[in-house]
Amino acid sequence: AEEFLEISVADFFYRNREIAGFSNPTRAMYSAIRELVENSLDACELYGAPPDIYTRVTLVEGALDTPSIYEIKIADNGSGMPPQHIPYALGQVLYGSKYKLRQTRGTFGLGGTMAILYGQITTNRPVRILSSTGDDIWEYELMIDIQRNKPIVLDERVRKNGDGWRGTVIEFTLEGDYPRAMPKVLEYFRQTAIVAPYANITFVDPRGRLFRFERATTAMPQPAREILPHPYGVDVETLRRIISATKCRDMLSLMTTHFHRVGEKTARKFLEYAGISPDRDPKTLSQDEIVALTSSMKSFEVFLPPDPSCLSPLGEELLRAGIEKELSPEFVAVKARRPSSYSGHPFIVEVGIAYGGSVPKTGSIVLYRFANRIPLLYDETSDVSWKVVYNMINWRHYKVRIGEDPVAVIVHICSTKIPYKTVGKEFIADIPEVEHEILNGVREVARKLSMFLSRKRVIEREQRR
Amino acid sequence: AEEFLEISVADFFYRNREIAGFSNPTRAMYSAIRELVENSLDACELYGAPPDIYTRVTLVEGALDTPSIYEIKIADNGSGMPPQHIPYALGQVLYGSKYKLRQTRGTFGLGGTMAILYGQITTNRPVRILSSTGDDIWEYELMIDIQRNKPIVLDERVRKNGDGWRGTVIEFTLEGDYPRAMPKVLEYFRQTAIVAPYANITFVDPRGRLFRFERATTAMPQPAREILPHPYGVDVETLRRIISATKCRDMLSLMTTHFHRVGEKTARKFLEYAGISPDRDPKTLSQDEIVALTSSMKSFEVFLPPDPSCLSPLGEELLRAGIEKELSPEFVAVKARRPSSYSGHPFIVEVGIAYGGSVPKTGSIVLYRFANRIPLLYDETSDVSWKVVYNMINWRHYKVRIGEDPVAVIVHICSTKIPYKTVGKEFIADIPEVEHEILNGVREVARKLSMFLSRKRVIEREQRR
Ligand SMILES: Nc1ncnc2c1ncn2[C@@H]1O[C@H](COP(=O)(O)OP(=O)(O)OP(=O)(O)O)[C@@H](O)[C@H]1O
Ligand SMILES: Nc1ncnc2c1ncn2[C@@H]1O[C@H](COP(=O)(O)OP(=O)(O)OP(=O)(O)O)[C@@H](O)[C@H]1O
Ligand SMILES: [Mg+2]
Ligand SMILES: [Mg+2]
Repeated sequence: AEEFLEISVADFFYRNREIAGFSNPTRAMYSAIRELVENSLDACELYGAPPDIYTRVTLVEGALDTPSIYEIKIADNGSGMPPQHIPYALGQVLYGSKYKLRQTRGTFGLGGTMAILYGQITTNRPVRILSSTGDDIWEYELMIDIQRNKPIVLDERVRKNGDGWRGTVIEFTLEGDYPRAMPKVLEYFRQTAIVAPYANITFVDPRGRLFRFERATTAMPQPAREILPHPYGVDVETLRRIISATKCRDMLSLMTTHFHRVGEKTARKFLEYAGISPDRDPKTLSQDEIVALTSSMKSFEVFLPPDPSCLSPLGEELLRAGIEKELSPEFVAVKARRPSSYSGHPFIVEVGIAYGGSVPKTGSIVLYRFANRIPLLYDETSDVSWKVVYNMINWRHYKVRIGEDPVAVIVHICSTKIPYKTVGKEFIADIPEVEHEILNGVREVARKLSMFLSRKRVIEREQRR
Repeated sequence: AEEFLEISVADFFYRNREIAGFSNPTRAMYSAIRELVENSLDACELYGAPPDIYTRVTLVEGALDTPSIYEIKIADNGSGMPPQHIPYALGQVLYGSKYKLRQTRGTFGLGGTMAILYGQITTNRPVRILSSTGDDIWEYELMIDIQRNKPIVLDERVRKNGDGWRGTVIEFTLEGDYPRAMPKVLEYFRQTAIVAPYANITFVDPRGRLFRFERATTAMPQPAREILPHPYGVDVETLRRIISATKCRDMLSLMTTHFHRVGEKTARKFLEYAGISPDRDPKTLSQDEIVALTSSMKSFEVFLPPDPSCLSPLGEELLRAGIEKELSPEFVAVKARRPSSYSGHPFIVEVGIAYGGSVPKTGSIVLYRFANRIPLLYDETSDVSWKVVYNMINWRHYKVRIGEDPVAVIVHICSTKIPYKTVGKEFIADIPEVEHEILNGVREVARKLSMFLSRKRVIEREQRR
């Protein structure tokens, strides 16, 4: 007879941690750092503070040339966390503050917790977390009860906050392989500095070397605002939850209160289209009516598209500045596409192209990918941007000789829901609307590059005579 | 102030269902069918019964040319499920019988449940499950409480089992897009028939067309046996759990009782290497000693490699027969590699190559991928087999002219843990040991193909004179 077992979600991601990006000591070290840095950047941006993020990796045991025990310390000046949430935020999987319709780097509620979990299963030592929202400073020593998906608080202290410090400090140990992880870790910091030029990033590596990325500006991007669900993104479960939680006594106010950009006029038109009276009490809808209403929401063409105020794009200026700072190219073109959406989720694609200068000469087009200001450094061949750049663009048509011309393409996508294919946040699915925007964005900047290359080659021919 | 939320794992996979393969009505229909068929095949194989699996898709509402409501019914003659487990097996995410070290198609405890969940959020109707292990027949009508990750039993009945029927029948509705899903659904059944030639597979589509894949044999593969964890796959958490659950009073019996292929001699040698007395009570080990012991387990080179009795490979004969039946090629070569392992998980790679006959002419090498006898039909360019076949083999060296020669490569991997990159089970990570086996397997069969092609071309040249 078969034995049945139920496991916690922490146990699931422990057993399948490679799916979350924690496959081996090299990759786990990279993932731990990136997950924690992304948490710190989110915390600073949501608060509105120009980020000061300090990361230090120290060798604790073993040698630098094999997988060994390292300590990671990361400190930020972000929002901090209220004490009642600290143990759960990082000690429980699927607990977080990013389950909202607003652009943030975090989205799943498990990245930082996975870093702590991986550290624990490789070193069996607790994590130390200090955090303050400006009041008292709380200090926790925790481990995770993986089988129950609950934090185990080993120690909890509070002390007065003399100078109003606000932020979070995390210290934990893990088995890592720094020499192998280092190129990707440094590249991650370098590329983060391109898309977050308002951040001071300091990194101290196990050899004591200091890497410092100074902020180029204190101007912070407009923070993303939370929006309500859009009708095009609704399914039966979402609608059922809205109806069961609502205080609205009629369908008209349900539509205008709980949905994004649905005003009274649009709500009335929609309810007429769906065949539901505006005065109907939402809680009297039958299950079949809920299903029909969901279907009507998807097919009603008059709803306004999602409003991009929940997004925080780089903007052409910042993207251009970042590319110039990083690649010092002979030529740059950038294009921020107009907002679009898929399944009710607004998104904006921003594309750049660079030629020459210090664009790496790799024998093919160099692709830089970003999502919600996160650099994506793995699995590029599985990414929609790779598919566009390598399979859908005829570069000869744009005068680019692949292998000879040093060209880099930079793609940034921001959305309330980045269509990642995996929990490890490394590559993006080829959703038709997203692919369409990337393709047209790359074509636009490629067209500008081709004009530059034509002129450049005319000049070169002239010079040879 | 930030609002924190904790969500259930069902809610997590509901919000991120594309990560589990349920991205849109076309893909969801494919995923629902394949997850349920894989459950049925596992149930038949674990029981030892030549599978009779019947799948019917019926249009319930809407039209055949747009996403519409379909009913899926699937019936098998497998092991059936005991009544106390039925609601949880398919009504709770992360509940199942496959959390063991033994080759099965299922592995995560969520595939079948996701199919039911997707059906529910698109149609709001319950699933009907009949199942019997040979005793009474139990019938359930369920829905899933997604926010709590618990089944909601709407109806439960039991009746006498007149003729000792054993198996499971599942009926549910979902929003799907059959016309678009059909090519992949049919291909899935066709390829399943290749690697499970002992199965009768019947499929009735919404137009009432019957597709039947008759069994070619009743000889069932040797069922995979469960094995104990291998020392090379152990981390601190696994060891901690073994120690806290053990009834063993000393380290020697702990090693020989709880680990795969560790006899007394090996255990003594290992404990000496690790500096732990064989008489030591496991429960007296300190946290640091547990960490050190885990590290010693990984570095001790005398442990026997994992035993492949937990695996159920196709074998060269069956692989060849399947390729011949499906592709009627001019030439076939197959190779079953010797068992290998990664991180303590045993695996076997079996490779085939076919030339001519009805190998599809696609302008490049056709790749068929299988994992634990499951056909993988999506995301091939992200798969380790693709990387090997397209980036690591110099086909001209084997006399293969890509684009002119109709060549197919078939790769089957079986393991206690297939290194899938996603929960959707569509492509496999390039774990070094696995990549090594696939590369060498492909080279071996490519070598045989090149001998055939050389002779063939000599003959063709002779004939032209
Ligand atoms: N440095 C920090 N400052 C403030 N809050 C933090 C910090 N790190 C984590 N948190 C809080 O802990 C929560 C959980 O973090 P975790 O990384 O596990 O998930 P997430 O960021 O919500 O999602 P993701 O899995 O996509 O990273 C966050 O949502 C945030 O509220
Ligand atoms: N047709 C069936 N016959 C017998 N048992 C079944 C059947 N379908 C499902 N089960 C049981 O229900 C459990 C849960 O199925 P589910 O598909 O959700 O997860 P799984 O098969 O264990 O893993 P995976 O997510 O990889 O498919 C299975 O482990 C199995 O015990
Ligand atoms: Mg996070
Ligand atoms: Mg399953």
